[in-house]
Amino acid sequence: MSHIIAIANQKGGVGKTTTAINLAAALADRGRRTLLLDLDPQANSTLAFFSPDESATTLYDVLAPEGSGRATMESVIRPSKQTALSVAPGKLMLSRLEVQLAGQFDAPFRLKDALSPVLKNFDYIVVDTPPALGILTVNAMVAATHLLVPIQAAYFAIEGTDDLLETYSRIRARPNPDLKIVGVLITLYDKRTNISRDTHEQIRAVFGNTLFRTKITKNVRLEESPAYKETILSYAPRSPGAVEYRKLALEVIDRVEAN
Amino acid sequence: MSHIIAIANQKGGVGKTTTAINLAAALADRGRRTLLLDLDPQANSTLAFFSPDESATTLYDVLAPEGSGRATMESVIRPSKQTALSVAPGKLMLSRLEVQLAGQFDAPFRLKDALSPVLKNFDYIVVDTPPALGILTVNAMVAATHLLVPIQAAYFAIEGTDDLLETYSRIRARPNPDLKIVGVLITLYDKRTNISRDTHEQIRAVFGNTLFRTKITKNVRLEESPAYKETILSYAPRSPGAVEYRKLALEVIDRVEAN
Ligand SMILES: Nc1ncnc2c1ncn2[C@@H]1O[C@H](COP(=O)(O)OP(=O)(O)OP(=O)(O)O)[C@@H](O)[C@H]1O
Ligand SMILES: Nc1ncnc2c1ncn2[C@@H]1O[C@H](COP(=O)(O)OP(=O)(O)OP(=O)(O)O)[C@@H](O)[C@H]1O
Ligand SMILES: [Mg+2]
Ligand SMILES: [Mg+2]
Repeated sequence: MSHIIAIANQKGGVGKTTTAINLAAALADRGRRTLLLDLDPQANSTLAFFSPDESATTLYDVLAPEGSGRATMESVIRPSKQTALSVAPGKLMLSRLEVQLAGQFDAPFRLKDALSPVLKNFDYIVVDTPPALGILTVNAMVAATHLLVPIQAAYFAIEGTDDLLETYSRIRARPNPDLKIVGVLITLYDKRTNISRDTHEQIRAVFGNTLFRTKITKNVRLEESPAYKETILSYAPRSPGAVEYRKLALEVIDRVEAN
Repeated sequence: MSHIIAIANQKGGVGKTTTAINLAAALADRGRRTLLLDLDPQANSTLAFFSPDESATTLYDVLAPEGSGRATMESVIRPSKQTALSVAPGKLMLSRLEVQLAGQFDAPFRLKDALSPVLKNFDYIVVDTPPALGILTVNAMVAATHLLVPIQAAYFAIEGTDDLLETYSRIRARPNPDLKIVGVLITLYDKRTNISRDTHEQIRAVFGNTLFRTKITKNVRLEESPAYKETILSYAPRSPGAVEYRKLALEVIDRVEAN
């Protein structure tokens, strides 16, 4: 039984990619066979593992409209340096899908259909998404079993969650009734500022128990590690970032596998 | 002669909205009649001035396809608390334009056409855009005379600029040959970390003189001010953020009006 976790929030720069990379690494570190899917045209998750390789086939080739030399999901999955962690790379071309798939009745299901042959090979599939509620993020939420929402402890961050929750209920209404929110994660928390503390209280008041106990604090090692093509677990294993993402993985496993 | 400055970068959370709000305020503070356009469906720039008001007409009503009760640009422009600064609000519905305008041959020109009757009323028009290179950002770049690119001094930020520059040259090739880059702005600069310093050097090596001399440093007052519906100039006039955005306005005026 494969658990598919979409990491989504249309607000930009809230730590979606940082969470996708390091949660996937921490789940693999606990012995779960994990696949990281980079559904963001910026391909930041891909960049954290591989050098930009224009020739390689990517998720665009898997999801593209009929007939344009489509690839299977299996053929684009690549191993990482860490055992039990694989990555399906993204590419800028993904942004073309918004218009290419517009109006096609099966557009929201392309990822779900492409994933079904490989589900048996993974315990967890973590999906990084772009900062928008377009066709790519919809595909992630239709294919997913769970939604994880990173929220920066900052003013603009709270205002945008209504739009995301509206999209979530529309997805649950028809294409994916089983989708659950596995949790809301406070990211980029800065212990020194009032605004982090104030917004954290406001987020807790809105989300209650959905909020993870783990908070991800601002920590420069998390910013540095992708530049060295490493996850936080191998780059700075004793840093607060590594400790926090390991704790998050335990909370995710507890919430997902307990049910 | 109205100078139209599009603030764009598809990377999320790099300070597009913070720059749009505070540059517009600083330009108005120098006596330039300034209009801030919020073309981002998240409507963060709008939120920094007004409470969410579902009933008001917005830029969506100005740009929507024919016949759906379209509004004129003039009718959606609202005064702010600051003299010489007006705001045209955005709304979530803007995200629907991506699919609604797909395939229409005049889709990239809707903003340019809608702005022409009001150009005579403003010296500067500053356009905030979403974290994507879709139809809304294309509209901003086609209507604009100048492009200002905020770049966070961080690892993922540098990788994404190729895509933005490719879009810029495609826009210059056909719909807007006069578009110029007014400058590249380092944002969220943290004097304490090596990664800020290292990436700053890399950005300077890539962009040379296009880089503004002014850098925007990380400063919690900039994060706080929108929560109080104030720009940095009225919220914390002597903070580094206020000083830096005033300096940026002088550099922008110098580069734009000198030519
Ligand atoms: N806990 C943290 N501490 C310090 N820096 C962080 C942390 N989390 C993320 N960052 C940095 O903040 C920036 C934004 O994070 P990231 O790119 O993961 O966000 P995102 O939501 O994926 O952005 P986008 O909306 O563009 O996809 C990056 O430069 C990243 O390195
Ligand atoms: N110089 C700064 N110092 C401190 N905080 C900042 C600074 N600039 C921006 N911020 C904060 O960083 C976050 C991201 O900034 P902002 O929302 O302006 O970026 P954006 O590029 O508009 O994001 P999006 O891609 O979602 O539109 C916000 O919480 C903002 O308050
Ligand atoms: Mg990302
Ligand atoms: Mg913004």
